[in-house]
Amino acid sequence: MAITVAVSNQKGGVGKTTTALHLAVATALAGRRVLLIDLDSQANATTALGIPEATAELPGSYHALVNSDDVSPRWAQATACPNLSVLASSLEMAGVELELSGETDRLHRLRPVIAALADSFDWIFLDCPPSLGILSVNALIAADTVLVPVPPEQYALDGMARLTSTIERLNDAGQTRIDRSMILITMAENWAPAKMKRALEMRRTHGDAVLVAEIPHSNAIDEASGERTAVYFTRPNADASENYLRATAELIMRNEPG
Amino acid sequence: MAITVAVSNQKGGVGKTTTALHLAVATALAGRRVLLIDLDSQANATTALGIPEATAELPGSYHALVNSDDVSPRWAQATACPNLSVLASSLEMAGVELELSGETDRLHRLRPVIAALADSFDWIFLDCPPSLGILSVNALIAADTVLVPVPPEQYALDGMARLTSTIERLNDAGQTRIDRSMILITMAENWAPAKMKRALEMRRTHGDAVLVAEIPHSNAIDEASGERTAVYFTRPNADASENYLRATAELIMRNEPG
Ligand SMILES: Nc1ncnc2c1ncn2[C@@H]1O[C@H](COP(=O)(O)OP(=O)(O)OP(=O)(O)O)[C@@H](O)[C@H]1O
Ligand SMILES: Nc1ncnc2c1ncn2[C@@H]1O[C@H](COP(=O)(O)OP(=O)(O)OP(=O)(O)O)[C@@H](O)[C@H]1O
Ligand SMILES: [Mg+2]
Ligand SMILES: [Mg+2]
Repeated sequence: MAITVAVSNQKGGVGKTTTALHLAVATALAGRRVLLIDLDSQANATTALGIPEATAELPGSYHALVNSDDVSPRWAQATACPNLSVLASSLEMAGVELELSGETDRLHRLRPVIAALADSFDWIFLDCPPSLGILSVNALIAADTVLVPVPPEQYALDGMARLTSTIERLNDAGQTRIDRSMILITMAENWAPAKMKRALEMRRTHGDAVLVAEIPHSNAIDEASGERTAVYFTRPNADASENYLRATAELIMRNEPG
Repeated sequence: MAITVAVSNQKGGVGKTTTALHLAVATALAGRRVLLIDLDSQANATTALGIPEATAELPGSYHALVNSDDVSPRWAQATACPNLSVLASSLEMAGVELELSGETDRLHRLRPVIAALADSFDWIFLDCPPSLGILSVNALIAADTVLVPVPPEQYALDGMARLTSTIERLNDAGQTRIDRSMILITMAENWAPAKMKRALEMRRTHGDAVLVAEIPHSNAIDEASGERTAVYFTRPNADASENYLRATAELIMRNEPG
């Protein structure tokens, strides 16, 4: 029975895809069976794992959302990384919110998809788009837990209250299993005073919701994204590499039973 | 008769808001009457200019889109920066794409808004959200020109073709006046080889669509966003400051007649 993690933040470019990718890969390298579901029409996670965008012949997340009773485990495509599969995104995801807008169950389309796949995996990661629309809310409703990547930047901090209140509203309505959010500080620059201050402020405000590990702003990450791979394979000794591994260990400890 | 610039890129966190803000402020400081229309429910541009989110009492971009015939010039609020006004965003923007989804003119709601305000301004900047949905397409249809902020990063480069083909499709359908896009390289890091290469590649591929000025990744910018102001007022001698001024000069030269 898979543990499902929504990687979500409506602010753009905070490291959702990079984080979903690196946590998924490290969890797979730790021997768990992992599925990454790409919910963003940009398909960055799909491409990062060397998988082509989904099509009618090899369906993915879009097809799963529009025909949630047809989902087949073969849609979860194996990647070059052992134990890691991906449910690929595609361009039609860009129109899915409009397409589903008339459906009464439009916020509950992802749950049956995960139910259909959960027995084949130990962990499922959901890479969300930069918005709090139908796709992200589907992820929050379907997930067991949420991990929020947050850079120590003003606009990202400004946006946190909105994500938190969305989760609380879903909680009050009994629509989500998420009781505690996890925060991962991303793109940290501890030599920049303004950013250092904001990171400390985040830890003071949110206490142990904030993972101990934080991901530094790092050229190693940028390089790896250009090479369509995870930083563990290009620069295993980089700070970013070690911190994503530590973040994965924290994630597993907090969520796996025992 | 205002010149309208859509600042657009569906990739998140590429510097749309930072660029719309800094070009708008510099154009106003150069003596032009400028309006910044905040089309993003995150309201980062609104907040950056010290303006509260729009309400029924003091309406903004959301209200303008849903009642496009009611738009009053008083909705364009003066800011602390001389010659610069803003049409403020608000949380309801998050639902506007769904709200407008049934309307036949849902892609043409911004044009009458701009028509109602164009006589009061020389330049109008549109800060777009990180998507190619109804809001961004409204902006592309309503604008005279588009400026695309692009960091020299892989995912941002991957996304460019999609924005370009969206504009071409609108052009072929006779729905947009935009004939040439401008590209502004943002968050440049010329000492990082992978990023330097991508920036050069962008210039080779897109020729003089790419502005000469490029904006470096700079703590001065981060600092200024924390202080809710433009970098010209906090660190006028910073590289980022000078390059945004140069980018503004290029923008004006390319678009103002004579
Ligand atoms: N720690 C880091 N150091 C340097 N660059 C990073 C780091 N994390 C992410 N990046 C880069 O920053 C950009 C934004 O990251 P990413 O695409 O993962 O964010 P996102 O939140 O998924 O964006 P979107 O909102 O568009 O989905 C990417 O080009 C990525 O390669
Ligand atoms: N040149 C720069 N140097 C350093 N930080 C920058 C620079 N430009 C922008 N930033 C910071 O990067 C973050 C993303 O920038 P910004 O919010 O302007 O992008 P955006 O494209 O509008 O994002 P979104 O897609 O969420 O609307 C912000 O925290 C901003 O302060
Ligand atoms: Mg992403
Ligand atoms: Mg923005």
